[in-house]
Amino acid sequence: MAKIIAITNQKGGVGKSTTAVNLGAALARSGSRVLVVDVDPQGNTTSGLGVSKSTLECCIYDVLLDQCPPGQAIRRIRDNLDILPATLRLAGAEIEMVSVVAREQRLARALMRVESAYDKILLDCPPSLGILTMNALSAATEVLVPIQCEFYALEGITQLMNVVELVKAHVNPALKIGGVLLTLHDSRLNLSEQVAEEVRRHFGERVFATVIPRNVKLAEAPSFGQSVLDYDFSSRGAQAYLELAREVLAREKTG
Amino acid sequence: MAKIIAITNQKGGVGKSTTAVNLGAALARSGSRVLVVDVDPQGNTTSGLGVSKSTLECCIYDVLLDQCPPGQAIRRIRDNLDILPATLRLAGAEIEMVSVVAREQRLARALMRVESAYDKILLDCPPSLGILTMNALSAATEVLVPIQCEFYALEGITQLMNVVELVKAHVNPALKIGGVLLTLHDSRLNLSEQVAEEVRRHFGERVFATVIPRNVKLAEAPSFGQSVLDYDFSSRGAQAYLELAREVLAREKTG
Ligand SMILES: Nc1ncnc2c1ncn2[C@@H]1O[C@H](COP(=O)(O)OP(=O)(O)OP(=O)(O)O)[C@@H](O)[C@H]1O
Ligand SMILES: Nc1ncnc2c1ncn2[C@@H]1O[C@H](COP(=O)(O)OP(=O)(O)OP(=O)(O)O)[C@@H](O)[C@H]1O
Ligand SMILES: [Mg+2]
Ligand SMILES: [Mg+2]
Repeated sequence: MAKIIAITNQKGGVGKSTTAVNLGAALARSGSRVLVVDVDPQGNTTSGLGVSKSTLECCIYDVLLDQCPPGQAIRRIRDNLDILPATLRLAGAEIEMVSVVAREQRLARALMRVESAYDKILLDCPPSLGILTMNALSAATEVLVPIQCEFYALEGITQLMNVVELVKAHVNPALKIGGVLLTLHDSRLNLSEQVAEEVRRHFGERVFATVIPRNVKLAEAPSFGQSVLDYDFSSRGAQAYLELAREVLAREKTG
Repeated sequence: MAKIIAITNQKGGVGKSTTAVNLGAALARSGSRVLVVDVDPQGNTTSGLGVSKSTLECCIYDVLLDQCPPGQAIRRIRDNLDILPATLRLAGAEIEMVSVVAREQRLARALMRVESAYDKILLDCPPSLGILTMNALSAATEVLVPIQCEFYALEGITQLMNVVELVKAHVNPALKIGGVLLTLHDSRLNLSEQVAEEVRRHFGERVFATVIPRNVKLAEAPSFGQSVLDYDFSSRGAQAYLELAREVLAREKTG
């Protein structure tokens, strides 16, 4: 049974896609068989892993609307690392799925068909709490919430937690909060540390010990279509995501 | 006739709220009568201008659903600067307005009732292209698009331009692209300059000459509920938004 991790936060620009790409790559290097699913119409994870959208015959949009089996849309990136890519066509899904029966279960049903081939499935969510994020939360076994170390990032957390509880109560009772990840932390700024302390006060043990620092290599890597591990293995960004992968695996053992 | 500027980009974390708060405050200091409308359920602009959400009897949610006149929801921040605030209840609007007639015109109709009291109305949009952003685009006379100087920020631009053309063709023929604003520019990084050049190549004259630098004062100010002009007037962030206000006003004269 693969562990399905929804990487979500409706606050924009907090490092969801960056975490999907680089935690995915780090887990794959540690030997886990990983599938990264791009559930965001912007398709940043798809291009961040070097997939050219114009060459795709089918993508997650077709899989959600049952027009293509997931296995056909999945692309191999490197050993142990596959992607189910997104294109702009996914933007139409929010509207087109309004009248579809059990519309929030579409992704869960599709992933059931491929999950035996993977140990970890990471779902990169858009910055909203619409049908696409609901699909991810319905399919997931746990939620990973990246929180940027800035003031505005604290505001939306209550709303997000409410939605997770709602999904757990009505759709997916197995869903749990896997962890809260502090991102874009800049050790030179008081603001970063103040927000980090606030988050730790609020979430306690659920906050990963690993903190992702602001590191320009993480922002440069996507323009080469590479994970930061392939782009600059020795960078602080790459090392932080390798550390996070170790912590995710260690938490699994202790439950 | 007030100029209504929708500040929008579905890419998250690019400086939409920061621009709404600080361009609003800068225009107000230059003598324009300004209303800032928070169209994002996260309500970052509302808290960024120091309004405590728990004290609000009604907010934009009630105005969109015709349960409160806009004049009653509007709060005075300081001379020439008012806000129509948002609370979390706005998150329900996306779902509740699905079956409402002419649902994307709700904001335009509400603003007609108050616009004679203002010279500029700024609309802060959420990071998605759903019903709330459609309301903002339908009400606006022009669009201001903040673009962060990072690789992922380039990807969603085509989709955004398509949506603006769609709204212009079917709902709001007067809508035009007022300007593209480069934000979070870090002069120490090659990446920033590369993206800035790419944006100028793509948008030419429509890119504001003013570039907003990454400046920690802009990230600190919201935690005090102040615009950066009130928080640290001499900072590079404050000066950049004052320069932007002058440029917006100068463009108006030349059309
Ligand atoms: N630790 C980091 N150091 C430096 N830059 C980073 C880091 N994490 C993310 N970035 C950059 O910050 C921007 C926002 O990150 P990203 O796009 O991953 O966030 P997101 O939450 O997926 O955004 P959206 O809400 O639009 O989906 C990107 O340009 C990315 O390259
Ligand atoms: N020029 C800047 N310098 C430093 N920090 C900035 C700057 N502009 C914005 N920020 C910070 O970056 C983060 C993202 O900015 P902001 O929240 O305004 O973006 P947004 O586009 O409104 O995000 P969302 O998509 O979630 O609505 C915030 O924490 C903000 O304080
Ligand atoms: Mg993303
Ligand atoms: Mg915002």
